[in-house]
Amino acid sequence: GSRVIAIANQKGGVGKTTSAVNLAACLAVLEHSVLLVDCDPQGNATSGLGVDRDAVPRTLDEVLLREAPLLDAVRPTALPALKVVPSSPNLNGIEVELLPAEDRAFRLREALAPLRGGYEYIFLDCPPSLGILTVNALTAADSVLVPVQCEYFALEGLGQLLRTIELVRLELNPALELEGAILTMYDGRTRLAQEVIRQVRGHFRERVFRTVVPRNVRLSEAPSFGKPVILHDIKSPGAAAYLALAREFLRRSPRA
Amino acid sequence: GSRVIAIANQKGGVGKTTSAVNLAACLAVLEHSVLLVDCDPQGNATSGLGVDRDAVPRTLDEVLLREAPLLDAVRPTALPALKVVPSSPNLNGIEVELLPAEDRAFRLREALAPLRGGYEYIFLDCPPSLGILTVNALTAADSVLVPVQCEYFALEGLGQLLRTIELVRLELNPALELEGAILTMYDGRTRLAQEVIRQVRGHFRERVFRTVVPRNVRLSEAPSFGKPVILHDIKSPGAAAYLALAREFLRRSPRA
Ligand SMILES: Nc1ncnc2c1ncn2[C@@H]1O[C@H](COP(=O)(O)OP(=O)(O)OP(=O)(O)O)[C@@H](O)[C@H]1O
Ligand SMILES: Nc1ncnc2c1ncn2[C@@H]1O[C@H](COP(=O)(O)OP(=O)(O)OP(=O)(O)O)[C@@H](O)[C@H]1O
Ligand SMILES: [Mg+2]
Ligand SMILES: [Mg+2]
Repeated sequence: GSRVIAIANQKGGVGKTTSAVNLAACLAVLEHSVLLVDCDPQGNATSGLGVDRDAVPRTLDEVLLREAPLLDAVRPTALPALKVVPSSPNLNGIEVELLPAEDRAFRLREALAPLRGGYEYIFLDCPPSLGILTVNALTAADSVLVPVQCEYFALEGLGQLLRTIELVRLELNPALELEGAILTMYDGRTRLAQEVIRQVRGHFRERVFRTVVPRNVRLSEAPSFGKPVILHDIKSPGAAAYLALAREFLRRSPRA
Repeated sequence: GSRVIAIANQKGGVGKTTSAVNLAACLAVLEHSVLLVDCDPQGNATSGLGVDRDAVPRTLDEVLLREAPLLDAVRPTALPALKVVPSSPNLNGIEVELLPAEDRAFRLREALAPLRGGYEYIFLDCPPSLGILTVNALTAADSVLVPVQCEYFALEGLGQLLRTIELVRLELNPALELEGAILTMYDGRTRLAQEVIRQVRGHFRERVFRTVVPRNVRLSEAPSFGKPVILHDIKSPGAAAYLALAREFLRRSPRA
């Protein structure tokens, strides 16, 4: 089997895609087989791995509408052990299209079922909202990874996110667990960051990953080359952080 | 009358709320009467102005569902010329609740109509999505202000946003114009930022504001005190940038 992990936080710009792409890539470099599913209409995880979504046979919206099996949407990346399922702007309209379907929350879970044996880890990159796409990812997942930016506004939404996770656990996916919180874009020079870290540890307690991802320009440059940071600049603090995070994840995360 | 301006970009974390709060506050300091409507279930604009949304009589969701007039939701802020309409987490479910209503895209426009004479400027802070809340804001607005973070991923979504604005103009609000793009979180030390600025000027041409907002920790600290940056640290580069932006906005923006 596989472990399916949703990467979610409705606050925008907190490092969901950067964490999804780089954690998946680092696990692949450490020779674990990984699939990354881009559940965000923006498609940043798709382009961050160098895939041109205008040149692929199938995208996630077609899979959720049952027009194609997920297998047909899987694309290779520069790393042999890492595959990606591209998103498309059509995902913007999926909430309205799926509304009449009783099983609208289960479409991704259903689509992933036949692939679960083929990968050790399947990551689901979520958009910045608590709509049907994030609900689908939470319903399909075994656990949720929450990137938290070391900023004040990022704290505000945590309560809402934890309530949504609880609701999904009660009504749609009783097995859903909290994998943990990752502190991102940490800038040690500011008092604010220290204060935010203190509060996040209050919310998540021992479920906060020890590895803290620093703010590092190499992380924001890498996607412009369509590469994860370990292929863009392996000596950078950003690459070191995500390699350390991948190792910590492996230690903490029970294999399927 | 008033000018109604939506502040929108589906990319998360690009400075929509920071621009909404600080541009509105600077205009209020320059003695223009301003209303800021928080259309985002996260409620960052509400707390960024020191309003406790658990302690207010009415929130925007109730207005959009026609349970209360917008006037009943208006709250004062620390600046006499600036008022705010708080959001609530209930906005997360509004897309599904409004779906049966033919006029679901016009609810905010309808709610704002009676207030338009009372303020010179009305700003609408949008969530990071192209769903019903952003569509409501674009349908209610005279123009759209687009904050663009000086980062690679921020470029990717611009095409989708401009197409959505065009669609709203064709089908819902023929008067909708592009107010312009604001470059945010600029860090002059990186090559990436220069490249992004070059591309944004290609997309928006003369509609890019000359004022560029630098990355400045005072801007991210201010909301933790519930204040716009001009009340938190008026001598900071962040305060100077938004004051300059407010003056440029006044020069460029025709009065109603
Ligand atoms: N540690 C970091 N250091 C520097 N830049 C970073 C870091 N992590 C992410 N970034 C940059 O910050 C921006 C936001 O990150 P990212 O797009 O991964 O967030 P997100 O949560 O996926 O956003 P959205 O909510 O839009 O999906 C991006 O431009 C990214 O390149
Ligand atoms: N110029 C700046 N310098 C430093 N920090 C900034 C700046 N502008 C915004 N920030 C911080 O960056 C984060 C993202 O900004 P903000 O929340 O305003 O973006 P947003 O587009 O409204 O996000 P969302 O998509 O979640 O609504 C916040 O923590 C904010 O305090
Ligand atoms: Mg993302
Ligand atoms: Mg915001």
